Amino acid sequence: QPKIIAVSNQKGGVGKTTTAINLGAALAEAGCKTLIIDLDPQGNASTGLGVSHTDRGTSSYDLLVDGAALADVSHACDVAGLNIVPATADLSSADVELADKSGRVGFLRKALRDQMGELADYQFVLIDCPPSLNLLTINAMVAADSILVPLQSEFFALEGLSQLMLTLREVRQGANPDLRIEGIVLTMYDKRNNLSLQVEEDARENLGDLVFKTVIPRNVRLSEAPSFAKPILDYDKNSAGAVAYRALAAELLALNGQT
Amino acid sequence: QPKIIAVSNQKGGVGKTTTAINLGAALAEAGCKTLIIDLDPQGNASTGLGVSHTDRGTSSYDLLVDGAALADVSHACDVAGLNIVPATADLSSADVELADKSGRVGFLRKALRDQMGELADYQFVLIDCPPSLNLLTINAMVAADSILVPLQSEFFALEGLSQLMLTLREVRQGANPDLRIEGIVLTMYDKRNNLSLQVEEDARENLGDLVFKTVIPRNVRLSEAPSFAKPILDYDKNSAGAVAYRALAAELLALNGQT
Ligand SMILES: Nc1ncnc2c1ncn2[C@@H]1O[C@H](COP(=O)(O)OP(=O)(O)OP(=O)(O)O)[C@@H](O)[C@H]1O
Ligand SMILES: Nc1ncnc2c1ncn2[C@@H]1O[C@H](COP(=O)(O)OP(=O)(O)OP(=O)(O)O)[C@@H](O)[C@H]1O
Ligand SMILES: [Mg+2]
Ligand SMILES: [Mg+2]
Repeated sequence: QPKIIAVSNQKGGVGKTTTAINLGAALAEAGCKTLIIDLDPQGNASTGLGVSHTDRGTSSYDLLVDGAALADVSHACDVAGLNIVPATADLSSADVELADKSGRVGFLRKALRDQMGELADYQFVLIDCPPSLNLLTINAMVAADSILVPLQSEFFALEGLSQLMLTLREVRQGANPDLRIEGIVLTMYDKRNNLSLQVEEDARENLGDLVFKTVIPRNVRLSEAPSFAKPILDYDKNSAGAVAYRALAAELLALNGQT
Repeated sequence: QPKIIAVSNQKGGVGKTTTAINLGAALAEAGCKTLIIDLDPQGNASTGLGVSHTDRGTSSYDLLVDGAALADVSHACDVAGLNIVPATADLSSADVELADKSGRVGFLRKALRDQMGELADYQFVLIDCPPSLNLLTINAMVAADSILVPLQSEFFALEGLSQLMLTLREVRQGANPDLRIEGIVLTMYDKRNNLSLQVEEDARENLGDLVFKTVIPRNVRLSEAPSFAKPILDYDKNSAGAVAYRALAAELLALNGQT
């Protein structure tokens, strides 16, 4: 069975989508078939992997709300071994639509568990979450085995962490007692910038081994790649960003007993 | 009566909070008494202006849900002429609490209109919105005279704009027909970076005069200032960030017939 990881942080613009796309691509390159589920109504992961808006007739909305079959909602993308379930703006009404349904936090979990046969092809599922602790993100946390938290190396980013941990504890006490923290990855790190060094020091001091050794540097090639609908590994395979996401994939595999 | 401006963009990390804090401070410095309402459960604007978590006993949650008096929820901050209504994490439950109340999109509008006497002291009210098009952001748009959109000079940022404009149109057709666009301000602009130039060209071509002439450059001093609980004007008054936000305030005043 695949490992299901929610890529989440309610702070906006910290590198959730960039991490989902590029960690996904690096895992695929390392031989692990990976599925990305775009659970953000903005649909950035879908765009960043080249799924045009006209190709999103079926999407993560159908998977979440109707339990649609993965075969009907997932798309291959240009990267071998990497598929994606795209997102549309319809997702933002899922909050309201599911609001008074019983078991509303478990819709995605049920939709995935009901089709473990289909999922058996994959070794990893990465869920790209929106910048909020709303019903979409809670569904991702309830469906997931673990949560991977991109932490931007900036002041406001640390402030949001305690709120995220509270939510994690609530999900653990309720619908998903097995939910673990896969790890916290520092993003947009600039070693010339004091703030980055300070955030790293604070994070490693308070969170210890939960913080990945791999750090993702600020690298303009990472922000250019999505406009060419390519992960960094294809856009500029020797860039600092590509090297870092390959290292993150290797570290993740090692932590999960695979090499 | 004050002009009420919602600072909003559902794309995360584009500079909403940084713009609310620093434009607010620059307007205050120019002699316009300004109130910032922090409507983001993350409470970044509150932290960035030095309101400690223990001082948030009353907050924007009370204003929104109970129509609390401004005198009870607003705090002076270190900047003369700038007050803030802080935010707490309680705000994130407001969505659920207001969900089945009639007129739920108009709670903030009513809370402000009911106390125009108190508000008469101010020339501007800036509402810092969360990164989502949820009930909090809709409340801000219904309460506001106009919306100011920070647009990060990056690829994903442009993609979200059409969604935002759709929501704007819905609000105008429904609860707030007078809602206008105050303007779109390019943020984190780096003139050495092709992507920034491209986003600016696209934005000015498609949105014309809606785009402020003033552009906010990427400036590390802006990201350092909140950790000292100061707006950029106090933290480093001659930095590129301070100069830009003063220019933005001047442009905003000129557009509103004040100089
Ligand atoms: N390491 C990096 N170096 C440079 N730019 C980066 C890096 N990581 C992400 N970016 C850019 O920063 C912006 C924010 O990243 P991204 O969209 O992945 O964040 P997010 O957390 O998914 O945002 P949201 O909260 O809106 O979902 C994007 O324009 C992206 O291209
Ligand atoms: N012009 C700038 N130059 C450099 N850093 C900036 C600039 N504007 C904002 N920042 C930094 O970028 C990060 C994102 O900015 P900010 O938090 O203001 O965005 P936001 O849109 O309010 O985010 P959210 O979507 O989470 O509410 C912060 O760490 C901030 O300090
Ligand atoms: Mg994202
Ligand atoms: Mg903010």
